[in-house]
Amino acid sequence: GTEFTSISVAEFFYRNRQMVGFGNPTQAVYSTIRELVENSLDACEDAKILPEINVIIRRESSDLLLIEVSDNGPGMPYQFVPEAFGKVLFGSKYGLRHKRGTFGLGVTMAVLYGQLTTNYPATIITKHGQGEANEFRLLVDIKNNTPIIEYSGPNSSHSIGTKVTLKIRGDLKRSKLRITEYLRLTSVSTPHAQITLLIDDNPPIQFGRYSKMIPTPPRISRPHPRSADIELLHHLISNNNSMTLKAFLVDTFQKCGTKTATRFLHFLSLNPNRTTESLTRDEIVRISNALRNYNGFDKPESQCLSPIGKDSLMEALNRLYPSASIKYEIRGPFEWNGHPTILEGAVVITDSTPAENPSLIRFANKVPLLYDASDDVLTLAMKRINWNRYGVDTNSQVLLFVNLCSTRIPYREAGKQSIAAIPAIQSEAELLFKTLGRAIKRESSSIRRSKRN
Amino acid sequence: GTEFTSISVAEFFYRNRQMVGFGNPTQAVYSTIRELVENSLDACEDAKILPEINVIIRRESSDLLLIEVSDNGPGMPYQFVPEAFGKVLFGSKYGLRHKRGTFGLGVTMAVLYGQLTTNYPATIITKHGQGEANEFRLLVDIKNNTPIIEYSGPNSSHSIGTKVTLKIRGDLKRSKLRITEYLRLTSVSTPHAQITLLIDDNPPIQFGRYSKMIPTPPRISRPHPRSADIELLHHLISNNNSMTLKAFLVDTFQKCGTKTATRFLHFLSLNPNRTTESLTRDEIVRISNALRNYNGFDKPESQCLSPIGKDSLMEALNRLYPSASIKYEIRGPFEWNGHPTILEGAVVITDSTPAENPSLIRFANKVPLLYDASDDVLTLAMKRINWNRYGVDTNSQVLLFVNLCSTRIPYREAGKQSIAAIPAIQSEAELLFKTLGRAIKRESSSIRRSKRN
Ligand SMILES: Nc1ncnc2c1ncn2[C@@H]1O[C@H](COP(=O)(O)OP(=O)(O)OP(=O)(O)O)[C@@H](O)[C@H]1O
Ligand SMILES: Nc1ncnc2c1ncn2[C@@H]1O[C@H](COP(=O)(O)OP(=O)(O)OP(=O)(O)O)[C@@H](O)[C@H]1O
Ligand SMILES: [Mg+2]
Ligand SMILES: [Mg+2]
Repeated sequence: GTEFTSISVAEFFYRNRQMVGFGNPTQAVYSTIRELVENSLDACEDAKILPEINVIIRRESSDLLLIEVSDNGPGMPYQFVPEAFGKVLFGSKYGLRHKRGTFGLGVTMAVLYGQLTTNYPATIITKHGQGEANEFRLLVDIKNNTPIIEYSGPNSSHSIGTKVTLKIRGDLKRSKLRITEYLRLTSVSTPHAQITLLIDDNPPIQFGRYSKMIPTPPRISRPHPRSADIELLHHLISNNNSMTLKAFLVDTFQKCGTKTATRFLHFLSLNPNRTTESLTRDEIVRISNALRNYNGFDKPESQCLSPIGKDSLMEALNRLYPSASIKYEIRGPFEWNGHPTILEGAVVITDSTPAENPSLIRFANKVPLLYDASDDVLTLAMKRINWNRYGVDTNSQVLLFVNLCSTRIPYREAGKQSIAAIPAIQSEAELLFKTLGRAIKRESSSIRRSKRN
Repeated sequence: GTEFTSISVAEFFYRNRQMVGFGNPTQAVYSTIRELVENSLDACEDAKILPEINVIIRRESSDLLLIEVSDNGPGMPYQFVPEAFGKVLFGSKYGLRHKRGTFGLGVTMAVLYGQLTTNYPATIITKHGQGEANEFRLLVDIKNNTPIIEYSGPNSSHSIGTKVTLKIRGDLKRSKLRITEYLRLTSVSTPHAQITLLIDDNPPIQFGRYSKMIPTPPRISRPHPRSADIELLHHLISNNNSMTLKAFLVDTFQKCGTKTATRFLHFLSLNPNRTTESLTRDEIVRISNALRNYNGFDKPESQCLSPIGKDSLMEALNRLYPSASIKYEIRGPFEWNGHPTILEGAVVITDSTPAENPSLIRFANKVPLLYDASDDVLTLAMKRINWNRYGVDTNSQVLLFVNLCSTRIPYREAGKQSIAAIPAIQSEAELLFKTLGRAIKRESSSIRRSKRN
């Protein structure tokens, strides 16, 4: 029949959980762990803490797993725990800056999947500020997209950070390889983090720390004029008291000082002293189109970004590939749809017999992407390069590590595994690969020269 | 800073519109058209009307397009138009049956994209039942995920069906080829539909009709026991008055008659006369696990499905490839997560010089999928077949048309372009391809024999 109704966003992602990385029992284990670990890393980063994260996986039966991730982070305010973990599209990372998390949905999906497959509530213990830690046991009310608090109370034995425990049904055997690969690559992109993996009574595996250098946390930035589509402009105008157009532009956007604002409004034949309140809809459209096309604005600022950086990335790769030849390159900041973006990469040339050559390892805001490589913009860009002309052949393995940093990563799906083919990103990626290609060429010829001598 | 907040699902898909097919100006034109055309086809199907759909694209400037799609369908109830077109996750297709639409978000994204890029509201005129047609001009309040009704009133000059008009910015030149391909393939999967494409003052292009046979509309089915995860079971129990366990099972699930229900409850050592109200949480978990593992339930019924069928598909393909050799195969109904599913396919062998061989053309619930083929389960299945042993070589082009019908298509992303690698679907697809492979082999050897004689 044709019954008109709406569903909650929790219901939507429950029905379509394959879109968020929970479509099969192998990927579900991986997704649960990566969502928890990325939350811990984001939290430690904000608080400028050297991350220490413990990942415990206990097999309670053939496919029933207990998963516990704990960190030494700053914890989180107690009044927000139920919604952060029990409501889809609720979080603290909606501002414009480089974070691993972006949607406000990751950990809630893990809680939901656990509840769905095992009926167990998630347990969250967190210590925030002074005073005792708080403990919560939560379920998700899927129909209403709201948390169900089964228990909440103080926990005096928990002394630091956040610990999340849940039970899920999953295929640990099939998932183990990718989980260890994910953690290994995390210590490449986040070398100052130390992550310990403990599976049943196996000896614990430690990943990192390769560096004690804590990166500067990214700072929320104002939007760049290039990002001002009609909706955003409407939103920015109505969010503020009425003010002069000139003051509005200088106040609201980065890279728009009083001189630039005056020139821009002159170019549009708009009186700088008119109020935002007095603008008609058509004028807003004109301003929006102009903001996105006027070439008088400088490139975006990058304090909202936090790339790995040459020293950190080289240090981590040197640990993993001690005898290899390693070169680093960086491009940007540029922008896509006004979002400040940096692309950084390193090429690692090792003596081993190559499998796929070159082999691409992708990161987005330092998050290793291990699934859905084929249609990723970085893969597409790599495939457009003629690697033969840079001397990539069957004599040595070439590994390309590429990290895309942006205030918004254009993921192709809500499972955060694959980046959409945005033209600006693809062209910058191709240029980065060509630069790395030239580095390979110089390196191989210098290796050959030194072999001859 | 760490400001905890939530965003609406409209805000989520506005920020991440590349996840719903609106990430670039070329795909946006395609997505707008396919969302509108699929809605018209779904509506005509329900009303058992031979679809007549007009797609008009008018270039108003280099990248400003007016897009108008009108149908001869049953229209829709006036009180639901604002939310259907102006609210994300609102629709009439949430019941368990085979429809092209599934999320309640497609057309709202098109409206949102139009408003975002041109500031124009969408205009919807629809005639439903007796009395005058109604006209609406709508925008989406993104922050609150609710429609903004700019105008609504009667329209006495509109006599049938639904007409949707919107303006978007897009790259028509780049999008044209894929739009015509999409419409051409739609007349393969929906041969009783007639679609006319009119771009500016070019001569109109007509797609179909190849058949006057109207398929039986799919009927909403009760869930199959295999689909009863804990959440669904909770939901089904609480949606009903308390009743005996036996009555609940027989009433709620397909393929569960009184005998099967009694045997099942006996197997679980549960008294069939206990009430659903009396069940503990642990008992619900036990029943859920058992429902999904007990092998006493028959395969799902298929009246909720509406495959293209051998006659219709052969008729359409014979029109498009008059001199080709065509064979049809069907598998199922089987189930994935309890969802009734059918896989049907046809192999077309033509004399032309092969490009990629074989070449795969994918459909999901009759919707042609033209993007993101690489990680699609159908592509993965096809790549696992050794096509040489079936005689697929450079002598003739082999085209594989495959349609996945299900009450739920496990799309990898909300843009409905690619199907997730669900194990049950992949294994059935591989078996279908092997069957089609054997058909190719028989066909090629019979062609060779007839050439010798
Ligand atoms: N270990 C933690 N320490 C501190 N805060 C946390 C931790 N885990 C989660 N949070 C808080 O809970 C919020 C919700 O987490 P969730 O993973 O659902 O969303 P997100 O990380 O913002 O985005 P994404 O969906 O992309 O992961 C976060 O925004 C963060 O504020
Ligand atoms: N041409 C039409 N004729 C009749 N009803 C329509 C038409 N177009 C849209 N509708 C109604 O509007 C609802 C919302 O459409 P929308 O495209 O947003 O969602 P959907 O088709 O249900 O799912 P999906 O997001 O997968 O397309 C539909 O469910 C349908 O009831
Ligand atoms: Mg997160
Ligand atoms: Mg639709």
